[in-house]
Order: sequence, then structure tokens, then C-alpha cells
Amino acid sequence: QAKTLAIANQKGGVGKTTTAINLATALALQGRRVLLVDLDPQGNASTGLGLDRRRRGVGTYTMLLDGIAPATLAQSTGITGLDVISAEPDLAGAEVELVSMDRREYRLRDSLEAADGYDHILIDCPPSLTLLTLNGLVAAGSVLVPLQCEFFALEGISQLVHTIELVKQSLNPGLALQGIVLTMFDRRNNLSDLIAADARSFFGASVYDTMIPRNIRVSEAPSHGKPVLTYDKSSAGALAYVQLAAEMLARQSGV
Amino acid sequence: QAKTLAIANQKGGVGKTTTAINLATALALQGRRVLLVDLDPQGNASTGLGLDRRRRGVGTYTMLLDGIAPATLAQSTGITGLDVISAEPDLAGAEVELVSMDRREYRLRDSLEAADGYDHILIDCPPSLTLLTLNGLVAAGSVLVPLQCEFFALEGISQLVHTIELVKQSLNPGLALQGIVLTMFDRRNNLSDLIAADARSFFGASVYDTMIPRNIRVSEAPSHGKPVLTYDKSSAGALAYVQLAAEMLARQSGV
Ligand SMILES: Nc1ncnc2c1ncn2[C@@H]1O[C@H](COP(=O)(O)OP(=O)(O)OP(=O)(O)O)[C@@H](O)[C@H]1O
Ligand SMILES: Nc1ncnc2c1ncn2[C@@H]1O[C@H](COP(=O)(O)OP(=O)(O)OP(=O)(O)O)[C@@H](O)[C@H]1O
Ligand SMILES: [Mg+2]
Ligand SMILES: [Mg+2]
Repeated sequence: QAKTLAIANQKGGVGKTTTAINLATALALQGRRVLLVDLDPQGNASTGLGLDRRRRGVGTYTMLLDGIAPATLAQSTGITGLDVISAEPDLAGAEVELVSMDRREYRLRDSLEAADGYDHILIDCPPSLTLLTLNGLVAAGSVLVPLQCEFFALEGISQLVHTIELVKQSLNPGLALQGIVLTMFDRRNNLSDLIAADARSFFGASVYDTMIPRNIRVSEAPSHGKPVLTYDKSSAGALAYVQLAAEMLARQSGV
Repeated sequence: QAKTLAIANQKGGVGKTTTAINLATALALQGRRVLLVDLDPQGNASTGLGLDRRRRGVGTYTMLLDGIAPATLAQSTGITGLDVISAEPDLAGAEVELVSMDRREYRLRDSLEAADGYDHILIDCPPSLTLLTLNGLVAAGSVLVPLQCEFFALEGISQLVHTIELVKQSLNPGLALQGIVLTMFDRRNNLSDLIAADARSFFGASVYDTMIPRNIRVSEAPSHGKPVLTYDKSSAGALAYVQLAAEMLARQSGV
């Protein structure tokens, strides 16, 4: 049975997509079978893995609204072991269409029941706490929260943790907080240190030891349609994501 | 009659709130009467102007759902001439509640008809193209689009410009693109130059001459509950926002 992980944070631009792409890649490079579900109408995870708008077929919208099986929607990427279900532009209209549907919060969970042969399923969520993200939280066994080392990002975390609790109580009792990952940590400025210290004092051991540094190679990689792990595998960003995957696997197996 | 400006982009973390706060402040410091409407459930614009969660009364949710007049909801900030209608946590649930309401896309526009005595009304939108942002686009006379100098941000712009066209055709014929403002421009890296050049070749004169540089003082200011214009008025970020206000006023008066 696959471990399903939602990567979520309603704050925008904190590194959700970058974490989804590179964590998925790091797991695949270790020989695991990984499916990445792009649940964001922007489709950045699809583009970041080389599936630009022209090369995408049908994807997440068709799966959620029409119940088509994941196996027929999954596309291979340039990385062995990593498939992606990409985001069609129609996904932007899904929020309103889902509101009146039966089991509206469970559509993704029900679809992914049929996803066979994967060790890990990662879900890249949009920057919101509305129905698409709720579908991601209900489908997942745990949630990884990227936290950008900025003041506005820290402000929103308690609202997110509260939402995760609500989803756990009402829609998905098995949902756990996988952890909080500090992103775009810039050791040249104090603000990053302050935010990191605050996050660790609020959330303790839930905050991963691994921090993702701000690293220009990370933001260059998407324009080449590649994860930073294959664009520049010796960069500080790539090495941090390899470490993140190792720490996540260790935490999942209770080390 | 006030000029109403929506600040929108579905891409997260591109500088919408930072632009809304500092543009509003720059206009107020020039003696204009400004109202900032925080339409994002995260409430970052409210916090960034010193109204942390404890100090906020009722705000945008109450105005949209209960039709309470803006005058009773507007709170003063530490800046003369600048009022804000803050975002209550309930706003997070507004998307679903609005779907079944009458004139659901016009609720904000109808409310702001009664906002008297302002020269400018600025609306900070959440990172999405759902009903809250649609309300912002329908209430506005024009849209200012912050564009972060990053690849993923440029990718989403055409989807946004397309949505603005649709809103103009169906819901708000008076809506115009005020312009595109490059944000977090980092002259130390080529990516910023590439993105800026691409944006100018796609959108021509719609792209403002003023560019907002990446500047640590900008991201420090919110933790002090102040816009960068009053936190550090001689910083590169503050000077750029003063210039942005001047360029916007010149463009609005046809110079
Ligand atoms: N460690 C890093 N160093 C430098 N740039 C980064 C890093 N992580 C992400 N970025 C860049 O920052 C921007 C925001 O990251 P990303 O798009 O992954 O965030 P997101 O949370 O998925 O955004 P959204 O809320 O819009 O979905 C992107 O342009 C990305 O390339
Ligand atoms: N010019 C700048 N220089 C440095 N940091 C900046 C600059 N502009 C914005 N920031 C920081 O970048 C982060 C994102 O900016 P901001 O929150 O304004 O974006 P947004 O588009 O409103 O995000 P969201 O999509 O979540 O609403 C914030 O932490 C902010 O302080
Ligand atoms: Mg994303
Ligand atoms: Mg914002």
C-alpha cells in the first residue's frame, strides 16, 4: 500500500511545488516507485517535470470530475520510477464544480484507491484551504508543510495546523502531520534565523532538522523542465532535498 | 469617485500584499485618502499595517456576507489618510458560502459603492482565481499584477491575463489592465534579467518601468507591523514603491 503525502500550505510561494518535485525525484532516484499528483491549477509541478502545457494530456481534473482511473492518466517523466498526473487548465473551474458533487471532499481519495504499484504518492496542493486542498488532505496519510523563512509565512502556520486538526476530526481520522520543513533559509540574513528559532520553539520535533537553503540553481531548474536534482545534482539545493528524503524515510520508519 | 484597483495574481508569494500595503502607504503619504480592502483570508495586509489578529474587528467577511457598510468596518492605521478593512478568519469559509448567493461575483462591488470620501481603494487578493478574487476583479476599475522575477511566476501570467479578459467580457466591462510590476528583481542573478526581458517582450508598455528590487528591509517590515515606507524610508524597497506610486498616478492621468 502506497504512503500518500500531501504537500500543503495556504501561504503562497513557500516552496510547495519545489518540494513536491524534488522530494519525489529523490525518492525515485533511490529506486522507489513514485506518483506525483498535480492538484494546483497553475500546473507548476507538471511544468517543472518537463510536461509543459502542450505535452500534457488529461489529468487531475478528469480524475476528480469524471472518475477516470489514475493508471490511464499517469504520464512518465524523464526520471525512472517517477510518474505524474498533470493539471489541466480546466482544474481552475473544479472548485465550483465540486461544491455540489457527492462525496466532494473524498473524490481524490476515492480515485487514488485504484493507484497500484506505487511506494509513494505525493500531492502538490494549491495555495488555499478550499476544496482542492481539502481533497488533498483527505486523500493523504500525512501532510508535509513547507515553511518559508519569512514573517508572513510563519503567521499563517497556526491556521493551517488548525485546519489539519479539523480534517483529522471530521473527514480523515488517519491524517498526521508528517512535519514542517524550513525553506529558502538564507544564512546571510537574521530574519531566517529568527523564523527558524520561532518555528522550532512552537512546533518542536515536528520541524525537520533538514533545512532547504535559498539557492539560485533551485529557481533556475524549472525553466529547463527539470528538478534541481538532475539539473545540478551537486548544488546546495539538490543536496538538501536528498537529505530531506532520507530524513523523511527515517521518520516514517520510526528511527 | 474613488479609483478602485485590484492587486491580483493567482501565483503565490509574488508580492501582492507587499505591493498593496506599500502602494497604499505611498499614496496616503502624498495626502490622498486611501482604503485598503484585505480580501485574503490569510490577513497579511491587515497584519502588515499593524492590525494583528487580536486588534481586528469585523471586516471583509461581514461586508461581503452581511452587507454591512464599509464606513462602519474601516479601521484607521498608523498612517494618516490610510484606512483598512481587515480580513477575519471566517473569510476562509466565504468561498463556499458565496457560491449559492445572489449576485455572488458582485458582492464586493455593491458594498464598495457606499465607500465615500476615498480617492483610491486598493484590494489585496488571495493567490487564486476563485470567487474571492473574482469579487475583487468585478469591483475594480483596473488590475495591477505583481510579477515575481521567477520562471513559475511568468508561466502563470497568460492564464491571469486571459481571466481578466473573461471578466471584462462577462462581468465588468470597465475593467482594464493597469499594468504589470516586476517584483523581487535581483540584479545579482541572470534569471531576473531573463524574466524581465521576456515580460517586456510579451506585454510591452503594460510592464511598468519601475521595478521593485529584492530588499531584506521589505521582508523585515511586516514583523514590526509597518510598511517598509515607514519602517525604513530610505531603503531601496521603500524608494521603489514611492516611484511606483508616482508612475501609476502618471499613467492614470495619461502622462
Ligand atoms: N530553495 C529555494 N531557493 C531559491 N528559490 C526557490 C527555492 N525554493 C523555491 N524557490 C523558488 O521560489 C518560487 C516559489 O516556489 P514554489 O513555486 O515552489 O512555491 P509554491 O508554494 O509551490 O507556490 P504556490 O503557492 O504559487 O503554489 C519559485 O519561483 C521557486 O523556483
Ligand atoms: N521586494 C521584496 N524584497 C524582499 N522580500 C520581499 C519583497 N516583496 C515581498 N517580499 C517577501 O516575500 C514574501 C511574499 O510576498 P507577499 O506575501 O507580499 O506575496 P503575496 O503575493 O501577497 O503572497 P500570497 O500569494 O501568499 O498572498 C513575503 O514574505 C514578503 O515579505
Ligand atoms: Mg506551487
Ligand atoms: Mg498576499
